[in-house]
Amino acid sequence: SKITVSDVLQRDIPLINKDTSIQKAAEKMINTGLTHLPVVEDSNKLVGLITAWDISKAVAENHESLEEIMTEKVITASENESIRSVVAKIRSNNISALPVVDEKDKVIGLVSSDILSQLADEKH
Amino acid sequence: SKITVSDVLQRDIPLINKDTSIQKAAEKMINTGLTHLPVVEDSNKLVGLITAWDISKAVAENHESLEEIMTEKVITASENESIRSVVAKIRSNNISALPVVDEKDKVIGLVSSDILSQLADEKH
Ligand SMILES: C[S@@+](CC[C@H](N)C(=O)[O-])C[C@H]1O[C@@H](n2cnc3c(N)ncnc32)[C@H](O)[C@@H]1O
Ligand SMILES: C[S@@+](CC[C@H](N)C(=O)[O-])C[C@H]1O[C@@H](n2cnc3c(N)ncnc32)[C@H](O)[C@@H]1O
Repeated sequence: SKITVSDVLQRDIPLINKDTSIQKAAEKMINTGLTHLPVVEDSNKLVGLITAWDISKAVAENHESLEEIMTEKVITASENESIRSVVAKIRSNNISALPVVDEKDKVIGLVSSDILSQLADEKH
Repeated sequence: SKITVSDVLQRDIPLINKDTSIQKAAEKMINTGLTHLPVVEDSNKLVGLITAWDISKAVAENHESLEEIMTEKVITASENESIRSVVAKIRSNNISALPVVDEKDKVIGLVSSDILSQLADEKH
C-alpha cells in the first residue's frame, strides 16, 4: 500500500520563536544535530523557518537578528500528503525539509530529504 | 537496470581550501545555494568537509578559523557505488551528503539526500 507523510515524519522537533537570537538558534541546531528549526508563536502556530543555510547567510552578510534571515513564506506538508507530492516540492524549490502542519497551521513535525532518501529505489 | 552513484551525482561543485575564512565559506554557500563544501589541497585531493551545520557551530561556539570546525574524517562515495550503500551511510552517520572521490581521493562531485529523495518509492 501507499505510504504518506504521516508514516515518515519526524515528531517532537525543536521549535523556536521570533525573538530567539541567531546564536541561540545555532546552539539548538548543534545540540540536536538538526538543520531546520520552525519558528512559531502561541500554541505552536508556524510563522517562519530558520535553517543552517540561513545561519550561514547571517555569517556571510553580517546579519544581527533572526528576523533578518528567517524565511516567512514556508513551504509545508500535511500529514496525509503523498510522498510523490513532497518530493516534487523539494525538487522545485531546492529545499531539504518541510514542516508538517495541521489545518490550523500548527506544527506537527518535519519531513526531510534525509528521511525520504531512505525510500530510494535503485531499480530504474 | 540498477542505477549507481555515477548516474545521480552532482558534478562541478564549489571546492575550498583549508585557509579559506569561515565568512568566505559561508559566502560560497549563499552564492551557490549549496550546504556542503569539500575542502581540498593541490589537484583537488580531499582533506575535509564544511557544511552549513559547521558554520552554525562556529556561530554557536564562537570559532574563528575554518580548521576549528572542519570535519577531517569524511565519509565518501565512489562513482560505481550502489544507491543502497550510499543510503545506508546517510542513515548510520546522520549526514546529508557525501563527496564522490576517485581512487586517488580526488573530488569528482557530490551525492546528497536531496538528489536521492527524488528516487523515493511510495509503495511499501
Ligand atoms: C534555497 S535553500 C538551499 C539550501 C538547502 N537546500 C536548505 O534547504 O537549507 C535555503 C533557503 O531555503 C529556505 N527553506 C528551506 N526549507 C524551506 C521550506 N520548507 N519552505 C520555505 N523555505 C525553505 C531556507 O530558509 C533558506 O533561506
Ligand atoms: C552530524 S551532521 C548533522 C547535520 C546534517 N545532517 C549535515 O549533514 O550537515 C553534521 C556534521 O556532520 C558532518 N558531515 C556532513 N557530511 C559528512 C560526510 N560525508 N562525512 C563526514 N562528516 C560529514 C559535518 O561536517 C558536520 O560536522
